[in-house]
This record gives sequence, C-alpha cells and structure tokens, in this order.
Amino acid sequence: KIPERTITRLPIYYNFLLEIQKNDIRMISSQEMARKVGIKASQFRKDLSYFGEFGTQGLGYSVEHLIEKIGGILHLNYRHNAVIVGVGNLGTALMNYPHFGEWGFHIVRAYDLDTSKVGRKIGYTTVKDIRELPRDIMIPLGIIAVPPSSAQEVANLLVASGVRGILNFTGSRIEVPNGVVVRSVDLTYELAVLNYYLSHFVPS
Amino acid sequence: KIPERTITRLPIYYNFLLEIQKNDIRMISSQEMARKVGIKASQFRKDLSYFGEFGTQGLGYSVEHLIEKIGGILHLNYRHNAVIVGVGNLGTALMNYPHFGEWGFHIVRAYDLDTSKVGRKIGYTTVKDIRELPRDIMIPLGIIAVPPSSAQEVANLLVASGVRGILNFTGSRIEVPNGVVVRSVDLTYELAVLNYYLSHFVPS
Ligand SMILES: NC(=O)c1ccc[n+]([C@@H]2O[C@H](COP(=O)([O-])OP(=O)(O)OC[C@H]3O[C@@H](n4cnc5c(N)ncnc54)[C@H](O)[C@@H]3O)[C@@H](O)[C@H]2O)c1
Ligand SMILES: NC(=O)c1ccc[n+]([C@@H]2O[C@H](COP(=O)([O-])OP(=O)(O)OC[C@H]3O[C@@H](n4cnc5c(N)ncnc54)[C@H](O)[C@@H]3O)[C@@H](O)[C@H]2O)c1
Repeated sequence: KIPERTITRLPIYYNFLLEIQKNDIRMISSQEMARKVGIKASQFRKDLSYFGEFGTQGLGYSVEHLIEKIGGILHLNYRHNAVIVGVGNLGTALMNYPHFGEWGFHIVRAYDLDTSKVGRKIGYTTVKDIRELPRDIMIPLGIIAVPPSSAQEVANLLVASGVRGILNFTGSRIEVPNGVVVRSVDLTYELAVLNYYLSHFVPS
Repeated sequence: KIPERTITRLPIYYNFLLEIQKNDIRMISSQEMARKVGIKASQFRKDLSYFGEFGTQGLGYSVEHLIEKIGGILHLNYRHNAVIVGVGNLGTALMNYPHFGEWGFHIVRAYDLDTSKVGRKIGYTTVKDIRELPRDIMIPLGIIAVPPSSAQEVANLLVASGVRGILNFTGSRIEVPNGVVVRSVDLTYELAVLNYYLSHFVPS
C-alpha cells in the first residue's frame, strides 16, 4: 500500500515538471525536485520507487519521462467527468476554474436547491434542480459545495446516483458506504500553515 | 528545521482532536491518531518529537494537552487579521467561510478593482477600491483571489503595504522579496488525489 503522503506529492511534482518543461528544461536531479517540494532528495526517490524504476543514477531524470510516468499513475491522460452540488460562490468559482479542465477534470453536471439558480449556464454546464438528479448519473466524481447542514443529505443523493468519489468542502464530516472514497478540503489548514511559517520565518 | 510535511499535518491533528473532544474523548493513542491521518503511528510520534516531549508511553496522549500544545505551535490561540484582494466568487466564499474565524483568522480588509463591488459589505468587512490600499496596512496575512494575469501586480501591492505572508489562489507563480512567505493553493491536486484513490480503490 502506497502512503497517502506519497500520493499527495505526485500532483505537486507533476505541476512543477510541466512548468519546467515549458522552460525547455529536459533533465532534472532528485535534489532539484526535492528542493521545490520541500522534502529530502531521498524522499523523492523513495516516492518514485513505489512505481517502478526510472531515472539513471548520476544523470538525473528525464522531465518528459517523469511527466508521462506520473501522469499515467494519476490517470491524467484521460478525461474525468465530475458533478457538483451547490452552485453558490464556491461552486461557481470551482466551475469556472480553468486548471481543472487542463488536467482532464470536467464539471459536466451542476445541481442546486435554489430554483433561481436553475437554468443558469456556467461554461458549458447548465445548472439543474437537485430534485432532477437522475437514478444513475454515470459520473464517478462528485463535489459538494453546500452548507454543512445539507452535507450528509447531498452525499446520500450522490452515492444513490452512482458517484464513487466525493470532494467535500462543507467542513462537516459525511458518512458513506464502503466503496465510496471521500476527501475533505479545509482551506483553514492552508492559512494555519502559512501563519506558522510567517511567525517562524528565518531570513535565508 | 522541521519538515514541511510535519507542519502540514499539525492542522489535521488539531481538527481531529477538536472533533473527538466534542465527543468527550479524553485520551488517544498514537495508533488512533495515525489511522485518522493515514500515516504510521511512529510518524505521528516523530512529528510531535520536534516540539518536545508529550504523552506517556502506554497510556497514550491527553486530548486536551495535545490541543493546547498543537494550538500553541500554530499560534491558534491568537487572532490573526488577513486582507483579501479579489472579491469575486472565490473571494466571497472565503470571506463567508465561518471556519476561518473559529481558528482565529479574520479577513478584516477586502479590495477589488471593480468599482461596482466597492462598498459591498460581506460579514463585517466592506469592500474597498484596490487603489485605496494604504501604504502600511498593518496586516500580516494576504489572500490573492484575482485572475492569474493580475497575480504579480497584486502581490507587489500587498508586499509594498507590509503584508508578509501570501496565500495565492491564482494558479500563477508570484515572485516576492526575501522575508515574504508564499503558499499556493491548487484544488486540482485534491481532485487528482481523489481520482487516484477512486481508480485504485480496494474494498476493505
Ligand atoms: N472547505 C473550505 O475551505 C471552504 C471554503 C469556503 C467555503 N466553504 C464552504 O462551502 C460551502 C459553500 O460556500 P458558498 O460560499 O458557495 O456558499 P453559498 O451559500 O454561496 O452557496 C451554497 C449553495 O448551496 C445550495 N444548496 C444549499 N442546500 C442545498 C441542497 N440540499 N442541495 C443542493 N444545493 C443546495 C444553495 O442554494 C447555494 O447555491 C459552505 O458550506 C462553506 O462553508 C468551504
Ligand atoms: N487555486 C484554486 O484551486 C482555484 C479554484 C478556483 C478559482 N481559482 C482562481 O481564483 C481566482 C478567482 O476566481 P473567481 O472565480 O473568484 O473569479 P472572479 O472573476 O469571480 O473574481 C475575480 C475578482 O478579482 C477582481 N480583480 C481582477 N483584477 C484585479 C486587480 N488587479 N486588483 C484587484 N482586484 C482584481 C475582479 O474584479 C473580480 O472581482 C481566479 O484566478 C481563478 O482561476 C483558483
């Protein structure tokens, strides 16, 4: 079983590799990769070791080869459809965020309880009434951006319609049956970590 | 120097400890803490060891004592003021998010370029014109929620007004002078990790 911390580092590596590829950098050492992410070079090599051998000692890693390999592990070469419930401020910002589509994640269905939002078009997606959520939506990924009091009810609706992975922004813990994966996002943590570094800053 | 991965785990521990405290749990073992966060128990103990000794072998850790200790490391017992630039969909959602205030982070100033947004009141904060950003704002934390094309310009303005820590949502890399800490957030990574677990799910 691959540690979660390794998986959460992969998109950071992938994004950095895409950036340096744009600047025509073809090879990179594990030291450079590690410095970017704030870990030890040995940790970077260990992360990759879970997925087989790549890179040659001494010469470093081919940027293109790493992008292919990590993109493959994360299935970023495929299109992934997602459904969002809650098209308020946060939901709208997520629906408009271009980077999702660049990595293959497309929010193709959007639902809300507020009938005044139903019919609104955001990008290519028209907001529908949550009561029209079909029995089998055939979309694996769901995003919940409703108030905490509606979190569990919306999670139940999504699971009933076949969603198997949920990104939960509500701040309220949701229970799901075995077979459904949930990740919760809390941007408060980002502020807490930023503040830690601010108060412990040592000019380099 | 404490590894970044350790610091990013502290808010996750802290949030979990607050939740179990609400359920009247007084003691917790490193195994239980580790299971919640998806790491090894030895990693949890190692994380804490950077900050001195706590917990007694065999009995586990006092929940209250851990909350005090981790809250102290993250300075969560103090009030932290923040300024936000960009009061669109994302900015508005961040300004309305109650959890920030619960951990002591208060967005007390908000600025936007769009004069039709100036004067709007969100919570206790009235949106101001970015051209009115004062010379010395006396606020340490800044949040940038503008389009990528304005990212660097807004970062320069915030740094010039005395902001020392920036949470950057724009997706565009910003350059800041030595002494300023930047953390970038990209929710695409959350989708990528969720999708990884969805495609590699092994029913437990
Ligand atoms: N996790 C984070 O870091 C973070 C950051 C900001 C906001 N939030 C949270 O995200 C959620 C959305 O924030 P927002 O600012 O967009 O709020 P909002 O009020 O603007 O939007 C919420 C939307 O959900 C809809 N809704 C409510 N109940 C529903 C239901 N049962 N079914 C379908 N739709 C329903 C509403 O009609 C509304 O359009 C809130 O819970 C907020 O606390 C989380
Ligand atoms: N990092 C992530 O995961 C993530 C997720 C969603 C959106 N985003 C990004 O966050 C940003 C905001 O998204 P949104 O949906 O709120 O967009 P939006 O268009 O609704 O809001 C942007 C706001 O910034 C203001 N603005 C533009 N230039 C400015 C300047 N120079 N000074 C002050 N204000 C200025 C606009 O007037 C507007 O109010 C975008 O760049 C978007 O791509 C990031």
